[in-house]
Amino acid sequence: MTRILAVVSQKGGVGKTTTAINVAAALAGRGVKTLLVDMDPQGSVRFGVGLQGPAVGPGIGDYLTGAKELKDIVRGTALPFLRVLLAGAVADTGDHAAYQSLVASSTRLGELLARARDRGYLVVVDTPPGLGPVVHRVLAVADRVIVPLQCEPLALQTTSQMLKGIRTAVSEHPALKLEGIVLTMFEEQSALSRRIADYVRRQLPKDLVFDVMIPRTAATVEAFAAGQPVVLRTPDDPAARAYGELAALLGKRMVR
Amino acid sequence: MTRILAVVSQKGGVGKTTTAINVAAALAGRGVKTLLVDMDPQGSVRFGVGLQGPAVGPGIGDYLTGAKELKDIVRGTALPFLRVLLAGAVADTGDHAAYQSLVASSTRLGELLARARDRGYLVVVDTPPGLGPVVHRVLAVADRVIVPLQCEPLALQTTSQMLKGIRTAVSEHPALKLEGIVLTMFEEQSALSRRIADYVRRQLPKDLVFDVMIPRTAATVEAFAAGQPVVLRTPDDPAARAYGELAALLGKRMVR
Ligand SMILES: Nc1ncnc2c1ncn2[C@@H]1O[C@H](COP(=O)(O)OP(=O)(O)OP(=O)(O)O)[C@@H](O)[C@H]1O
Ligand SMILES: Nc1ncnc2c1ncn2[C@@H]1O[C@H](COP(=O)(O)OP(=O)(O)OP(=O)(O)O)[C@@H](O)[C@H]1O
Ligand SMILES: [Mg+2]
Ligand SMILES: [Mg+2]
Repeated sequence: MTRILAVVSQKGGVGKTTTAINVAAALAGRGVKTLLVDMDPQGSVRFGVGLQGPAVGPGIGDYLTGAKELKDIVRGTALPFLRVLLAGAVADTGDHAAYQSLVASSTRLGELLARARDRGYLVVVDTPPGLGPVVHRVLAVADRVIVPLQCEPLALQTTSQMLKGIRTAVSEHPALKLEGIVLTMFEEQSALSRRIADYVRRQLPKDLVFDVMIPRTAATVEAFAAGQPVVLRTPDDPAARAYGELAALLGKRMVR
Repeated sequence: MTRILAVVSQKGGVGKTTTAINVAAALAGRGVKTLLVDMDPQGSVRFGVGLQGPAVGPGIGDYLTGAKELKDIVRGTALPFLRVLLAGAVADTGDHAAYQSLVASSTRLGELLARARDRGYLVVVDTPPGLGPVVHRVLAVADRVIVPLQCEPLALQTTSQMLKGIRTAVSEHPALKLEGIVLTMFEEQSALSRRIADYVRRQLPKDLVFDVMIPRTAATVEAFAAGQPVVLRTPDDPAARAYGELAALLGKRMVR
């Protein structure tokens, strides 16, 4: 059962959180029991699903220390089939270094995700930017990985490092498979954006780049302000439709 | 002599590298002897200053291990007063975890930046996203820090964690001072972008947010593709002019 999907990129701000939230919400919208896991100590997922508020409450950090069990940290959302695990207190304290060593040293992350999988969840994991200890740990327990690639020159230039990092992780965990690269913030009206998308498709094997591209839309940005995934808030928005298509594709490949 | 400026944000993709490159280039353009230091293992600075190419050559990683001296890793650029220290081989291997522990364990970073300062350089340091060991190390040796804040809801929502992280660093290193927050990728024609800029100015002390805002412009994105800072490539572009203004302000405050 391939059921744990990690969203990874060493480049920051390319749409990892936006992709994780909207793929998870779109899968849940199709009736797939989905668990969205926020492994980024920034804790951005909570804002995208409207769970912000003063008290962050227990999260993954508390599970890794053994203080809490899975049932204490799973949170419901407006969608019946979407549950969320938040990063926990680290998102408030901001002590990333302590969080990183906790994740690197604890064996409980594998147990946590395997337990969720055994309960029939399809698990979507958001990760911090970079290829540090947290990302390595997540790749060690994931089944599949997708890499958002922003259609801007700088994101393209750092892609080879990204793919090298993924290939190393795949060689260390033969069960892991790179599902593909998804082009994000694509701007049809920008010649540069089109050039980058063409370049990526020419340079990489065809099955490595998803056909569906996520366009840059104002509705996607506004959805975060409203605390709702764009697939729910404005389902007719081109980015929402593209995420729906991507989720349908991933659902078919992962839910057997 | 306050001469070491760090550009820091835990949020990814907010314009740290773009800000570090263009502030450094604009300072050098004004005749200030400037050293741009890339502490991000992604190694994005090299693309912005046209130093990409197959062989990355020695960099900071090599200095920290003791294999190279400052003179072996300083590189010239098209600008007479701008020199650059690249991240080094890590940008090729992508082994971020090893790089992080090297930076965290070595005392040579402080020596490196102090030596550059003593040679009369104003040092501008680009950092990786997050508040991990590399950022902590840089904040421990910097004099000033600026925080780029992208005018989008998600970047705003994670600001309080950012400021908390900076305040902790300042409490640990009394010599460090937060120069200010610079709003980036501002879009005059977007009501949401304007709302965010207004909100930030209302919520934070007036002297903490620079008056100058960096607009989102196509020229800034294209400059990266061309391997040149936008302040050099299209000096009349609104973002180039804004970076020029920011550099003039920082130069006045830091070069005594
Ligand atoms: N399709 C899109 N259209 C418009 N804006 C988008 C789109 N996708 C993401 N964004 C915006 O771009 C910014 C970065 O996106 P996001 O935070 O999801 O990236 P990330 O890779 O998770 O960042 P980090 O590296 O900090 O974790 C956010 O402000 C988000 O609202
Ligand atoms: N003023 C601007 N106008 C338009 N695009 C911009 C502007 N500033 C930055 N960008 C683009 O936004 C993207 C992110 O910028 P940049 O890489 O400098 O951010 P960063 O914070 O250094 O990212 P990371 O977290 O990966 O280090 C890049 O593609 C860059 O070209
Ligand atoms: Mg994110
Ligand atoms: Mg950067």
